[in-house]
Amino acid sequence: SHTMVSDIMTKDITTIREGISIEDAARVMYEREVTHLPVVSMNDKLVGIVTSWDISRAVALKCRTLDEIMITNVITSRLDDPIELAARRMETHNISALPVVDEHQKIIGVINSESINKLVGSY
Amino acid sequence: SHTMVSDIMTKDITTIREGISIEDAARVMYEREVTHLPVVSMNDKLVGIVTSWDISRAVALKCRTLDEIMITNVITSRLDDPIELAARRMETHNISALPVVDEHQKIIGVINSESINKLVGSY
Ligand SMILES: C[S@@+](CC[C@H](N)C(=O)[O-])C[C@H]1O[C@@H](n2cnc3c(N)ncnc32)[C@H](O)[C@@H]1O
Ligand SMILES: C[S@@+](CC[C@H](N)C(=O)[O-])C[C@H]1O[C@@H](n2cnc3c(N)ncnc32)[C@H](O)[C@@H]1O
Repeated sequence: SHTMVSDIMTKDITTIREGISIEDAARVMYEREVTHLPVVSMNDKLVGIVTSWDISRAVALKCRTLDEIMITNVITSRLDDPIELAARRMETHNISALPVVDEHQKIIGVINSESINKLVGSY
Repeated sequence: SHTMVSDIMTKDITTIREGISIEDAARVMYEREVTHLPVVSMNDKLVGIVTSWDISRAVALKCRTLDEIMITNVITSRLDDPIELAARRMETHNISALPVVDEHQKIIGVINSESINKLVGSY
Protein backbone atom coordinates (compact mmCIF):
# COMPACT_ATOMS: atom_id res chain seq x y z
CA SER A 1 0.00 0.00 0.00
CA HIS A 2 1.08 3.65 -0.25
CA THR A 3 -0.49 4.54 3.07
CA MET A 4 1.68 6.78 5.24
CA VAL A 5 1.73 7.28 9.00
CA SER A 6 0.16 10.75 8.54
CA ASP A 7 -2.89 9.09 6.89
CA ILE A 8 -3.85 6.94 9.91
CA MET A 9 -2.17 8.43 13.00
CA THR A 10 -4.31 9.98 15.73
CA LYS A 11 -3.81 13.70 16.36
CA ASP A 12 -5.71 13.51 19.66
CA ILE A 13 -2.64 13.10 21.88
CA THR A 14 -2.69 12.75 25.67
CA THR A 15 0.69 13.62 27.21
CA ILE A 16 1.97 14.08 30.77
CA ARG A 17 4.67 16.32 32.24
CA GLU A 18 7.84 14.75 33.63
CA GLY A 19 7.92 14.59 37.43
CA ILE A 20 4.24 13.82 38.11
CA SER A 21 3.45 10.87 40.42
CA ILE A 22 2.74 7.29 39.29
CA GLU A 23 -0.83 7.68 40.71
CA ASP A 24 -1.39 10.83 38.62
CA ALA A 25 -0.15 9.06 35.47
CA ALA A 26 -2.51 6.13 36.22
CA ARG A 27 -5.40 8.58 36.73
CA VAL A 28 -4.77 10.20 33.31
CA MET A 29 -4.68 6.77 31.64
CA TYR A 30 -7.99 5.86 33.29
CA GLU A 31 -9.77 9.13 32.56
CA ARG A 32 -8.61 9.33 28.92
CA GLU A 33 -8.87 5.52 28.40
CA VAL A 34 -5.37 5.34 26.88
CA THR A 35 -2.53 2.89 27.44
CA HIS A 36 0.43 5.06 26.30
CA LEU A 37 1.49 8.46 27.72
CA PRO A 38 4.32 10.36 26.01
CA VAL A 39 6.16 12.40 28.67
CA VAL A 40 7.07 15.99 27.73
CA SER A 41 9.34 18.64 29.24
CA MET A 42 8.28 22.20 30.13
CA ASN A 43 8.96 23.28 26.52
CA ASP A 44 6.88 20.39 25.07
CA LYS A 45 9.82 18.28 23.91
CA LEU A 46 9.43 14.49 24.06
CA VAL A 47 11.55 13.18 26.99
CA GLY A 48 10.09 9.71 27.60
CA ILE A 49 7.08 7.37 27.54
CA VAL A 50 5.05 5.56 30.22
CA THR A 51 2.53 2.82 29.42
CA SER A 52 -0.04 0.87 31.43
CA TRP A 53 2.47 -2.02 31.32
CA ASP A 54 4.94 0.26 33.17
CA ILE A 55 2.31 1.04 35.82
CA SER A 56 1.79 -2.71 36.20
CA ARG A 57 5.60 -3.10 36.46
CA ALA A 58 5.59 -0.42 39.22
CA VAL A 59 3.03 -2.48 41.16
CA ALA A 60 5.06 -5.69 40.67
CA LEU A 61 8.38 -4.09 41.69
CA LYS A 62 6.96 -1.58 44.24
CA CYS A 63 8.45 1.43 42.41
CA ARG A 64 7.71 4.82 44.03
CA THR A 65 8.40 7.49 41.33
CA LEU A 66 7.63 7.98 37.64
CA ASP A 67 11.35 8.32 36.93
CA GLU A 68 11.84 4.69 37.99
CA ILE A 69 9.46 3.43 35.30
CA MET A 70 9.63 6.02 32.50
CA ILE A 71 11.41 4.85 29.32
CA THR A 72 13.68 7.61 27.98
CA ASN A 73 14.88 6.01 24.73
CA VAL A 74 11.59 6.49 22.86
CA ILE A 75 11.04 4.73 19.51
CA THR A 76 9.25 7.24 17.27
CA SER A 77 7.88 7.63 13.77
CA ARG A 78 7.85 10.42 11.17
CA LEU A 79 4.82 11.71 9.23
CA ASP A 80 6.00 10.37 5.88
CA ASP A 81 6.99 6.88 7.08
CA PRO A 82 5.06 4.14 5.24
CA ILE A 83 2.76 2.29 7.67
CA GLU A 84 4.58 -0.98 6.94
CA LEU A 85 7.72 0.57 8.44
CA ALA A 86 5.81 1.71 11.56
CA ALA A 87 4.28 -1.78 11.91
CA ARG A 88 7.68 -3.47 11.60
CA ARG A 89 9.23 -1.05 14.11
CA MET A 90 6.52 -1.89 16.67
CA GLU A 91 6.96 -5.60 16.05
CA THR A 92 10.76 -5.48 16.38
CA HIS A 93 10.60 -3.73 19.77
CA ASN A 94 7.46 -5.58 20.99
CA ILE A 95 5.64 -2.26 21.53
CA SER A 96 2.24 -1.07 20.37
CA ALA A 97 2.51 2.72 19.94
CA LEU A 98 4.95 5.20 18.40
CA PRO A 99 4.82 8.95 19.04
CA VAL A 100 5.04 10.81 15.72
CA VAL A 101 7.51 13.69 15.96
CA ASP A 102 8.62 16.59 13.76
CA GLU A 103 12.21 17.61 13.17
CA HIS A 104 12.25 19.53 16.51
CA GLN A 105 11.21 16.42 18.57
CA LYS A 106 7.76 18.00 19.10
CA ILE A 107 4.93 15.44 19.20
CA ILE A 108 2.40 15.86 16.36
CA GLY A 109 0.55 12.54 16.63
CA VAL A 110 0.61 8.89 17.76
CA ILE A 111 0.42 5.77 15.62
CA ASN A 112 -0.47 2.54 17.42
CA SER A 113 -1.33 -1.05 16.57
CA GLU A 114 -5.00 -0.12 17.00
CA SER A 115 -4.70 2.39 14.10
CA ILE A 116 -3.29 -0.41 11.95
CA ASN A 117 -5.96 -2.80 13.23
CA LYS A 118 -8.64 -0.40 11.93
CA LEU A 119 -7.11 -0.61 8.46
CA VAL A 120 -7.34 -4.43 8.40
CA GLY A 121 -10.88 -4.35 9.83
CA SER A 122 -12.02 -2.31 6.86
CA TYR A 123 -10.78 -4.63 4.09
CA SER B 1 -7.71 -11.95 2.49
CA HIS B 2 -8.74 -15.47 3.44
CA THR B 3 -6.63 -15.42 6.57
CA MET B 4 -8.33 -16.89 9.62
CA VAL B 5 -7.72 -16.30 13.30
CA SER B 6 -6.17 -19.78 13.60
CA ASP B 7 -3.50 -18.73 11.05
CA ILE B 8 -2.09 -15.84 13.11
CA MET B 9 -3.16 -16.34 16.75
CA THR B 10 -0.56 -17.11 19.39
CA LYS B 11 -0.87 -20.48 21.13
CA ASP B 12 1.58 -19.40 23.88
CA ILE B 13 -1.07 -18.27 26.37
CA THR B 14 -0.38 -16.85 29.84
CA THR B 15 -3.41 -17.16 32.12
CA ILE B 16 -4.04 -16.54 35.83
CA ARG B 17 -6.40 -18.21 38.33
CA GLU B 18 -9.32 -16.24 39.73
CA GLY B 19 -8.74 -14.97 43.27
CA ILE B 20 -5.03 -14.12 43.05
CA SER B 21 -3.91 -10.67 44.25
CA ILE B 22 -3.50 -7.57 42.04
CA GLU B 23 0.26 -7.62 42.88
CA ASP B 24 0.54 -11.25 41.72
CA ALA B 25 -1.28 -10.44 38.45
CA ALA B 26 1.10 -7.48 37.92
CA ARG B 27 4.10 -9.74 38.59
CA VAL B 28 2.94 -12.27 35.94
CA MET B 29 2.48 -9.46 33.40
CA TYR B 30 5.99 -8.20 34.12
CA GLU B 31 7.70 -11.60 34.07
CA ARG B 32 5.94 -12.78 30.88
CA GLU B 33 6.00 -9.30 29.27
CA VAL B 34 2.29 -9.48 28.39
CA THR B 35 -0.48 -6.89 28.71
CA HIS B 36 -3.53 -9.22 28.76
CA LEU B 37 -4.24 -12.04 31.24
CA PRO B 38 -7.27 -14.27 30.67
CA VAL B 39 -8.58 -15.43 34.08
CA VAL B 40 -9.54 -19.11 34.38
CA SER B 41 -11.45 -21.18 36.97
CA MET B 42 -10.13 -24.35 38.64
CA ASN B 43 -11.40 -26.40 35.67
CA ASP B 44 -9.69 -24.10 33.11
CA LYS B 45 -12.87 -22.33 31.92
CA LEU B 46 -12.54 -18.67 30.92
CA VAL B 47 -14.16 -16.52 33.66
CA GLY B 48 -12.70 -13.07 32.99
CA ILE B 49 -9.80 -10.92 31.74
CA VAL B 50 -7.39 -8.47 33.40
CA THR B 51 -5.11 -6.13 31.42
CA SER B 52 -2.28 -3.75 32.30
CA TRP B 53 -4.86 -0.95 31.82
CA ASP B 54 -6.91 -2.56 34.63
CA ILE B 55 -3.83 -2.60 36.91
CA SER B 56 -3.36 1.08 36.10
CA ARG B 57 -7.08 1.64 36.90
CA ALA B 58 -6.53 -0.15 40.26
CA VAL B 59 -3.71 2.32 41.05
CA ALA B 60 -5.88 5.30 40.02
CA LEU B 61 -8.93 4.14 42.03
CA LYS B 62 -7.02 2.45 44.89
CA CYS B 63 -8.72 -0.92 44.30
CA ARG B 64 -7.66 -3.73 46.66
CA THR B 65 -8.71 -7.04 44.99
CA LEU B 66 -8.59 -8.59 41.52
CA ASP B 67 -12.39 -9.03 41.59
CA GLU B 68 -12.76 -5.23 41.64
CA ILE B 69 -10.91 -4.86 38.34
CA MET B 70 -11.50 -8.15 36.47
CA ILE B 71 -13.82 -7.88 33.44
CA THR B 72 -16.22 -10.85 33.37
CA ASN B 73 -17.99 -10.22 30.05
CA VAL B 74 -15.07 -11.30 27.84
CA ILE B 75 -15.15 -10.59 24.10
CA THR B 76 -13.71 -13.68 22.40
CA SER B 77 -12.95 -15.07 18.97
CA ARG B 78 -13.30 -18.52 17.31
CA LEU B 79 -10.63 -20.37 15.33
CA ASP B 80 -12.39 -20.01 12.00
CA ASP B 81 -13.26 -16.31 12.30
CA PRO B 82 -11.74 -14.25 9.45
CA ILE B 83 -9.09 -11.86 10.79
CA GLU B 84 -11.10 -8.88 9.50
CA LEU B 85 -13.90 -9.86 11.90
CA ALA B 86 -11.46 -10.10 14.83
CA ALA B 87 -9.97 -6.71 13.90
CA ARG B 88 -13.43 -5.08 13.72
CA ARG B 89 -14.46 -6.64 17.03
CA MET B 90 -11.36 -5.18 18.74
CA GLU B 91 -12.00 -1.79 17.17
CA THR B 92 -15.69 -1.72 18.16
CA HIS B 93 -14.87 -2.42 21.84
CA ASN B 94 -11.61 -0.38 21.92
CA ILE B 95 -9.66 -3.45 23.06
CA SER B 96 -6.48 -5.00 21.73
CA ALA B 97 -6.73 -8.75 22.46
CA LEU B 98 -9.33 -11.52 22.13
CA PRO B 99 -8.99 -14.93 23.78
CA VAL B 100 -9.75 -17.66 21.21
CA VAL B 101 -12.05 -20.27 22.72
CA ASP B 102 -13.42 -23.64 21.66
CA GLU B 103 -17.05 -24.73 22.02
CA HIS B 104 -16.46 -25.58 25.73
CA GLN B 105 -15.19 -22.05 26.59
CA LYS B 106 -11.66 -23.48 26.93
CA ILE B 107 -8.92 -21.09 25.80
CA ILE B 108 -6.91 -22.36 22.82
CA GLY B 109 -5.12 -19.17 21.80
CA VAL B 110 -5.08 -15.35 21.84
CA ILE B 111 -5.32 -12.97 18.89
CA ASN B 112 -4.22 -9.39 19.52
CA SER B 113 -3.62 -6.20 17.54
CA GLU B 114 0.10 -7.07 17.58
CA SER B 115 -0.64 -10.31 15.62
CA ILE B 116 -2.47 -8.19 13.04
CA ASN B 117 0.31 -5.61 13.10
CA LYS B 118 2.79 -8.36 12.10
CA LEU B 119 0.67 -9.10 9.04
CA VAL B 120 0.81 -5.49 7.85
CA GLY B 121 4.54 -5.25 8.58
CA SER B 122 5.20 -8.08 6.19
CA TYR B 123 3.48 -6.60 3.10
C1 LIG C 1 8.34 -4.12 25.69
S1 LIG C 1 6.63 -3.69 25.80
C2 LIG C 1 5.92 -5.23 26.35
C3 LIG C 1 4.45 -5.23 26.58
C4 LIG C 1 3.54 -5.01 25.39
N1 LIG C 1 3.95 -5.68 24.20
C5 LIG C 1 3.27 -3.56 25.13
O1 LIG C 1 3.21 -3.18 23.96
O2 LIG C 1 3.07 -2.83 26.08
C6 LIG C 1 6.51 -2.69 27.24
C7 LIG C 1 7.56 -1.61 27.37
O3 LIG C 1 7.73 -0.94 26.13
C8 LIG C 1 7.86 0.44 26.36
N2 LIG C 1 7.40 1.22 25.20
C9 LIG C 1 6.16 1.30 24.69
N3 LIG C 1 6.14 2.13 23.62
C10 LIG C 1 7.41 2.56 23.45
C11 LIG C 1 8.07 3.43 22.50
N4 LIG C 1 7.41 4.01 21.49
N5 LIG C 1 9.39 3.65 22.64
C12 LIG C 1 10.09 3.06 23.64
N6 LIG C 1 9.54 2.24 24.55
C13 LIG C 1 8.23 1.98 24.46
C14 LIG C 1 7.00 0.72 27.55
O4 LIG C 1 7.37 1.89 28.19
C15 LIG C 1 7.23 -0.54 28.39
O5 LIG C 1 8.31 -0.36 29.27
C1 LIG D 1 -11.61 -0.41 26.89
S1 LIG D 1 -9.91 -0.81 26.84
C2 LIG D 1 -9.17 0.78 26.80
C3 LIG D 1 -7.68 0.81 26.77
C4 LIG D 1 -6.99 0.24 25.55
N1 LIG D 1 -7.64 0.55 24.32
C5 LIG D 1 -6.72 -1.22 25.67
O1 LIG D 1 -6.87 -1.96 24.67
O2 LIG D 1 -6.33 -1.68 26.74
C6 LIG D 1 -9.53 -1.39 28.48
C7 LIG D 1 -10.52 -2.35 29.08
O3 LIG D 1 -10.88 -3.35 28.13
C8 LIG D 1 -10.94 -4.61 28.76
N2 LIG D 1 -10.66 -5.68 27.82
C9 LIG D 1 -9.51 -5.95 27.16
N3 LIG D 1 -9.66 -7.05 26.38
C10 LIG D 1 -10.93 -7.47 26.56
C11 LIG D 1 -11.72 -8.57 26.02
N4 LIG D 1 -11.23 -9.42 25.13
N5 LIG D 1 -13.00 -8.71 26.45
C12 LIG D 1 -13.53 -7.85 27.34
N6 LIG D 1 -12.85 -6.80 27.87
C13 LIG D 1 -11.58 -6.61 27.48
C14 LIG D 1 -9.87 -4.55 29.82
O4 LIG D 1 -10.09 -5.49 30.82
C15 LIG D 1 -9.98 -3.10 30.29
O5 LIG D 1 -10.90 -2.98 31.37
